[in-house]
Amino acid sequence: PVRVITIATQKGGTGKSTLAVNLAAGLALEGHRTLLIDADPQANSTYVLTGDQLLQPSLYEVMVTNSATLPEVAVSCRLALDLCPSNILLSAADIVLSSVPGRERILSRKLRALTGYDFVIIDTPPSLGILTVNALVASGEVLVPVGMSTFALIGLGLLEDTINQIKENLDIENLHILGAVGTFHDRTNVARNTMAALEERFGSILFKTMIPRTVKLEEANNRLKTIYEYEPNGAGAQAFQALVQEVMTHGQE
Amino acid sequence: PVRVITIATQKGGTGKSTLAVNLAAGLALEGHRTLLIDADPQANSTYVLTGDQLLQPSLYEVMVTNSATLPEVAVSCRLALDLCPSNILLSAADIVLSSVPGRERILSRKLRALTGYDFVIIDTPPSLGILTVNALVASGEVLVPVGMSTFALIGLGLLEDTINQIKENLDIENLHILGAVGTFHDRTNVARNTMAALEERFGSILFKTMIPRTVKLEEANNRLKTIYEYEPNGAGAQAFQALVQEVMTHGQE
Ligand SMILES: Nc1ncnc2c1ncn2[C@@H]1O[C@H](COP(=O)(O)OP(=O)(O)OP(=O)(O)O)[C@@H](O)[C@H]1O
Ligand SMILES: Nc1ncnc2c1ncn2[C@@H]1O[C@H](COP(=O)(O)OP(=O)(O)OP(=O)(O)O)[C@@H](O)[C@H]1O
Ligand SMILES: [Mg+2]
Ligand SMILES: [Mg+2]
Repeated sequence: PVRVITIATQKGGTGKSTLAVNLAAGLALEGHRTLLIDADPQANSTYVLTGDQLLQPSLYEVMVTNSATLPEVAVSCRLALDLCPSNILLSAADIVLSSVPGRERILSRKLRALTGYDFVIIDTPPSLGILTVNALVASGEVLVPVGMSTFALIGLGLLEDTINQIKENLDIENLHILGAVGTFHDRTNVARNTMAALEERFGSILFKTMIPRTVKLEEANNRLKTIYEYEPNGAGAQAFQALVQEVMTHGQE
Repeated sequence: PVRVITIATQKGGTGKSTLAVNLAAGLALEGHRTLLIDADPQANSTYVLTGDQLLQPSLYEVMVTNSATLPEVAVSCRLALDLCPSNILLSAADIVLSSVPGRERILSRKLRALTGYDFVIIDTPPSLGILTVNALVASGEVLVPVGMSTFALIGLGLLEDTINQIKENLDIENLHILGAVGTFHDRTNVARNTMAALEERFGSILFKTMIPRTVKLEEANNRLKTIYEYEPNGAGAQAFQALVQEVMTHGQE
């Protein structure tokens, strides 16, 4: 069965898009047929993988105007890696969908049309609005990037609360946090303190893999490349390859 | 007359809250009576200034349940600096307010009850939803923190589009971008390239002041202090003092 993993946290700038792109690309490199769904109206993941942020049709036609299916919208962007692009039009989702019955399950229903993928990775905006809730309901697993700061830890706590509310109010059985991943890790005291707090309060879900702070990840994004294309033997690529392995191991439970 | 300045960009993690707190605190230190309104449900600004993120009543009672006025909710947190706190309950604003007539002008109407302030600074979430639109409509000026990345430049472009839409669709005359402020500035190539792109495409609104990347700003936030309290003579405090001066100079136009 396909594994659907959402990358989410309300805290902005913690590395959600960078993680979504490089995890999806890493899974594809290992031969797993992967679809990345960009559910963030900023379309940063779409931009890195295609160089374009106004692709149409996009998730907007799939979720808001209901005029396209996911297979129709998916574009091939790397070997074994397809993308369902985002578009700024998607910003209208919260307002337009707020009064639609079953507004939280739109994406989950649309995923039923997909065949032939081993993994679906969903990038989300830094909020707990309609788009992120749809991604959480549609997926069984959530990966939470946690930057090296108190604010990022707060974001993880808020997300845990939201997941519990979704499970209770919407009767979703199988949604759980696959893992919390330390990002922007470096040798500062704030990083040491943040990791110590993560181990203490969230130890059961804390992944061993940490993504280091490295300007190469920033450069790769700016040059519209995955880290494997930009610096295949560097610390960034090694960390994401380890993340791919850890995601695979956890999946066998 | 009171100056109302919103700190906004859809791009997450570019330093909105850090800028809002330290600009507001800097204005207060110069003797200007300042109110910081935290319109982000994450309540990061509220947490730094009070150590609490679940204060009630909050902006939720002012904007969503309409059961309190701004003066009733404002708490004094430093000399000459009051705060209208946020609370995670505010996450409901997009859904609850989506069908309310005049939903974009709620905060602007509530600001009329304020007296005795020289400045109102509004921190916003990383999205262009109801809360940020209310802040933009309520203020005359917008300060946009731009991190050293392509994604942050995209965020500035998207915000410009949103501001133009608000002015046209809601007949708001006096809303304009006070300035774009480079944040997380360091000596990397990506920072050099980002500043060059900012000067070329947004030169007319680019502030001279840049906020340096310094772990002291991260530490100050984690220790619930303003930068003036944590490292009064460091690069962070100097940059924010220069920002206060630049905001004051621009205001005389
Ligand atoms: N490990 C890292 N080291 C250095 N830079 C990084 C790293 N991960 C991401 N970045 C850069 O940091 C910024 C924030 O990362 P990214 O945009 O992926 O976060 P995000 O959580 O998706 O943000 P948003 O909340 O806006 O969606 C980007 O400019 C990105 O290029
Ligand atoms: N100039 C700086 N140097 C180093 N760290 C900084 C700087 N400015 C902010 N930070 C840290 O970077 C992180 C992001 O900053 P901040 O939370 O202020 O951004 P934001 O735009 O408000 O985020 P969000 O989009 O979630 O609201 C925080 O952990 C903060 O402590
Ligand atoms: Mg992102
Ligand atoms: Mg913030």
